[in-house]
Amino acid sequence: STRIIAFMNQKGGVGKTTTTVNLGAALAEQGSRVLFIDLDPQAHLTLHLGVDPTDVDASVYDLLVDGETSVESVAIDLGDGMALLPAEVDLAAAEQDLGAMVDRHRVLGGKIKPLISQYDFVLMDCPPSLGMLTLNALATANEVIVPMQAHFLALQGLSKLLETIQLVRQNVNTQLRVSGVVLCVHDGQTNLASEVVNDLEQFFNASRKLAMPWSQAVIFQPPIRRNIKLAECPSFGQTIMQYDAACAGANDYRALGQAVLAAAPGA
Amino acid sequence: STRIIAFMNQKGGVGKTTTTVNLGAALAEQGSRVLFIDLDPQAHLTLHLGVDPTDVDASVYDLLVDGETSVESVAIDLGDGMALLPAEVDLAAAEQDLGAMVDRHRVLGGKIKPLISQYDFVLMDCPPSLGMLTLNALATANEVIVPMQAHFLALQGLSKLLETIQLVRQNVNTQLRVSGVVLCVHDGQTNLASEVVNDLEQFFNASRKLAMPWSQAVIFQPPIRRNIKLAECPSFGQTIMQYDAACAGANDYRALGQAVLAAAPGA
Ligand SMILES: Nc1ncnc2c1ncn2[C@@H]1O[C@H](COP(=O)(O)OP(=O)(O)OP(=O)(O)O)[C@@H](O)[C@H]1O
Ligand SMILES: Nc1ncnc2c1ncn2[C@@H]1O[C@H](COP(=O)(O)OP(=O)(O)OP(=O)(O)O)[C@@H](O)[C@H]1O
Ligand SMILES: [Mg+2]
Ligand SMILES: [Mg+2]
Repeated sequence: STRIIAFMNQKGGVGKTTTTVNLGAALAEQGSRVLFIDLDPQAHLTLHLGVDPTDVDASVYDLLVDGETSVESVAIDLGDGMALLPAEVDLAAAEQDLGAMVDRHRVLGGKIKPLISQYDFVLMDCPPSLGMLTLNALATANEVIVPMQAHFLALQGLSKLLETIQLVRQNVNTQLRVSGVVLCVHDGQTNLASEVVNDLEQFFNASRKLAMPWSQAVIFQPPIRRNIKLAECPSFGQTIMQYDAACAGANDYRALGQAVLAAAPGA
Repeated sequence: STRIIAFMNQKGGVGKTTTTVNLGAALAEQGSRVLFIDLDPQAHLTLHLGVDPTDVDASVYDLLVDGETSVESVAIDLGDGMALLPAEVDLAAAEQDLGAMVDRHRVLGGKIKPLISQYDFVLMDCPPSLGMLTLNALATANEVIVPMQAHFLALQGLSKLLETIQLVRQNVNTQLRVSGVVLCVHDGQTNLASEVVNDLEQFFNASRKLAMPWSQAVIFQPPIRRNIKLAECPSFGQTIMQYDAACAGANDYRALGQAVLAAAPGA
């Protein structure tokens, strides 16, 4: 019953990494055991958690393209109930190398199988694309969380995103469902934000009676407000809980942690 | 002497599209003839300029992978001195299809050659990656402008970005140089922003005496402040000049237009 969650959105800079790190930290603070997986060649999750991607012995890249590499040799213990499978800058090459393999989207799931039962949550941070790294995350996950900003261009990308999830669910992973959307860098005061949130709510309500992978999706409450501390803590290699446990950003992600716990399948 | 500019940053959501559109609109407002090229499979530039990417006869995708397609058949006249080579949602496939060709990074430059002299500026909007679409832009451009946010993770990606430009200049395009950085969604009040800007300035100053592609790069002034109007106008398919010509966002991009005109090689 480990919850394996892909944080995906092909739109860039919407808060995927910030959400993966700080939601994970909130869950760990509540006693959950959390494994982070960095699937982005930019290695921002890795940096954010205080690990130097140029200094890593074995990364997610080795795990994906080298049959010999074991997941145990890649996992780094971060303490406080958290562990990490780090990325390295070569990870972009994995998109190409995996391309040549059969069942290339299943590689990640096969490799992490031995570890899954040791964790309550496996949180996978995806790059801003719908390529092979994101597909590995979708093939492995049982849930998808979509971080997004309440902006027009963000809404545009949603149909492509959901279409991809639909395809993966039909052809690769029948368990896959969208748990919901996290509104990031949220400015609740603007008309634009309210309009986008309305459009999103209408869309999810309209899908409730159909058997879509997002038919049970919610807009997680609360939205995560813009807070400079959330942009500062990656430069110290810290989660927001380590950096400033009492700030608004930490409280927002703590509340999101509660919402995600409550959204457990069968909860 | 047409200025061919690639707007690139592999970091997502930093303002590449917003800057390409609104800087282009500012230049056109001043009388320049501007050709926009949308190289992003998300087709956000195309949407932002009021064109439906699902309704396009011939797109940049056809231009890149179909030897028969002429650039004249792809170009859409937008009026007011602006034209567009639109993207379509299949453009992601071009990254794969181009992969099989020889000299695949030179395809775009060859195709747009007939049109270049008709414009003062050719502005290419890149996706958040360092793949074949971005490489085509870099092989074609004589200048690179890097939109970025004054955040820690944005600074991290800069070295990879510059390394790529270095490689392209050495092996593919000796003309390529970085004109500068545009600070987007800028919040000048925060310590984080000042620290990042300081780090950037130090870095550029340190490169002045070396023959790097960024040795003449500047941080364009003024920074572009956060302004909800800039996030609203894409939903109307309008540039900021069309949407709200007197707002702060329009003024910031107008001032950037002046700075870019002043930064012309040999200006
Ligand atoms: N609530 C917030 N308040 C302030 N800054 C934020 C917030 N959330 C994220 N940021 C900052 O915004 C930028 C983009 O966020 P982040 O890197 O998490 O997005 P992403 O979707 O992972 O990007 P990419 O597509 O490049 O992987 C980062 O500099 C981050 O520090
Ligand atoms: N100065 C600004 N003020 C307010 N919102 C802005 C500003 N600049 C950009 N935005 C908004 O921020 C989001 C990201 O901007 P944009 O799409 O231009 O980035 P990008 O780098 O092109 O993203 P991608 O990497 O996905 O191509 C968009 O929703 C855009 O409308
Ligand atoms: Mg990220
Ligand atoms: Mg863009």
